[in-house]
Amino acid sequence: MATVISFASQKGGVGKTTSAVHLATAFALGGYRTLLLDLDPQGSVYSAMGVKQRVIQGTLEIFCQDSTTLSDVLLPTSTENMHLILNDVDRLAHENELMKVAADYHHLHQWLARHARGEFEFIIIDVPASTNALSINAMVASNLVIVPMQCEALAIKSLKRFLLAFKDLQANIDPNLRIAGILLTMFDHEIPAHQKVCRQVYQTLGESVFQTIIPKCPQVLDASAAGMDVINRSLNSIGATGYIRLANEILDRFRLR
Amino acid sequence: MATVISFASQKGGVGKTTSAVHLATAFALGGYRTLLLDLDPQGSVYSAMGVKQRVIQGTLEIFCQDSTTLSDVLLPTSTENMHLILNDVDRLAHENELMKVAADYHHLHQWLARHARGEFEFIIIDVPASTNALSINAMVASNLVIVPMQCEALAIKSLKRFLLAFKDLQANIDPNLRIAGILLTMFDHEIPAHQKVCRQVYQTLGESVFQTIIPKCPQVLDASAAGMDVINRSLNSIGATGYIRLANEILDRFRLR
Ligand SMILES: Nc1ncnc2c1ncn2[C@@H]1O[C@H](COP(=O)(O)OP(=O)(O)OP(=O)(O)O)[C@@H](O)[C@H]1O
Ligand SMILES: Nc1ncnc2c1ncn2[C@@H]1O[C@H](COP(=O)(O)OP(=O)(O)OP(=O)(O)O)[C@@H](O)[C@H]1O
Ligand SMILES: [Mg+2]
Ligand SMILES: [Mg+2]
Repeated sequence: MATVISFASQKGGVGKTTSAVHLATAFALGGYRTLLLDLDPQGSVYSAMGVKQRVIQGTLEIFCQDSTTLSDVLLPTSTENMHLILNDVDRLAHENELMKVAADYHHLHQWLARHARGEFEFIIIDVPASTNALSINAMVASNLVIVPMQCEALAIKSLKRFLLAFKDLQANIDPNLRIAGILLTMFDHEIPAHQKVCRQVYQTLGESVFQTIIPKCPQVLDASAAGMDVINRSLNSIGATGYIRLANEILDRFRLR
Repeated sequence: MATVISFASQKGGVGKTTSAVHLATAFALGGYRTLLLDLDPQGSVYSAMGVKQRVIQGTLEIFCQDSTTLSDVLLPTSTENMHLILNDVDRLAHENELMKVAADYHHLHQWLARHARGEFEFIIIDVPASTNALSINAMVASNLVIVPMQCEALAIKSLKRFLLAFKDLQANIDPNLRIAGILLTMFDHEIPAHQKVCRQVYQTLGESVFQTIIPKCPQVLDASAAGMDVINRSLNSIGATGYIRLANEILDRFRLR
């Protein structure tokens, strides 16, 4: 049975897509059969992975067509052991339809259990920056929810609000929901504000912050501009080694080897 | 009658809150009576402006209590001529209630027309990163929609999707909707990928990109960590002068002086 991991946060631009793409790639290169699912109507996984063809079926069908099976929506990638389900919501009317079905917070959990969890060892979900019904579907479907956070002041207040909303979810929707940890991303050791926030986060949240910190890394930007991941493209870069370390930390911390 | 300006985009972390706070501050320091309205349930305006007291009434009441008037929700700031309406949505149940009312896309437009447009010369709206009902409410209520964008590859695809959704809105909701322009933010002239994307955006979108480019500026981060805006705190910084130049460009381009 697959371990389902979501990258969720209410704050935008914190590295949810980048982290989902690279953790999935690190697991796949490590030999684990991995599925990357894009639940964000923005569809960033499409460009981050350099997909060229038009997406025919994907997230919309999982929610809006009952008969949809895994083979209808699954796409291969150039990385062995790694497959994709992309987000094909591109009209507002689609988004409205999707949100109506997503009002059943267990919809994605049930579809994955029936069609995908038996086929993969890891399912990684890229989640929109929000606490709306689609994001709740992702969290309810997950064993581990990872919250990426930049080392900036605005991100702290937003994290507090997100953790408040998460407690709300645990109390009203599903008591088994667990935050696996906070992941510090795009850390630039030359910016004093980053060091200050980083110290503050470890002091207040301690164990629930991953040891691995993902550094700011220009090769990550270059790779995404080229529609590739940074692990396959610049293996020696600090961004690539950061995500490989994160994969290993997750395998050890949650005994998933 | 106030000019209503929204900072909207589907991509997160592009500087919507930072731009809304600083454009409002620049107009207020220029002598224009300005209202800054936070429509994002994440509530970033609260921390960016260093508000200390608990928010009693704000965005939630505008949508969910018919009798709400401007004086019920209005807060002063330390900048003369500038007032705030904050986002007081902090429980999931509130967010669901809000989204139900927001299904009427003209709700905010009507409330502002009745209670606020006669009191201010500018109303600036911080919008969540999405194309959901709340974001649509903001765009329908606006004269000018400004789309902040970082000079990064993932942002280009997301911009295309957003412009597609915007055309959808014009066709189905309100033909008068207009994008005022694309605003390039957090531009770092030392990053080659930024220069490349910047050139690409001006070549393909030309006139619809603001001449003013907001540079990456460490004082912006320091100011937000201190709960202040950068114009009042570091007037000589490139971030402060960037937003002052933007305010002047908007006043000239749309003859609002
Ligand atoms: N470690 C890193 N070093 C440098 N740039 C990075 C790094 N991680 C992410 N980025 C860049 O930062 C930007 C934001 O990252 P990303 O799009 O993954 O965030 P997100 O949280 O998914 O955003 P959204 O809220 O729009 O979904 C992207 O342009 C990405 O390429
Ligand atoms: N010109 C700038 N120079 C340096 N840092 C900046 C600049 N503009 C914004 N930032 C920082 O970048 C981060 C993202 O900005 P901001 O929160 O305004 O984006 P946003 O689009 O509102 O995000 P969200 O999608 O979460 O609403 C913040 O920490 C902010 O302080
Ligand atoms: Mg993303
Ligand atoms: Mg914001």
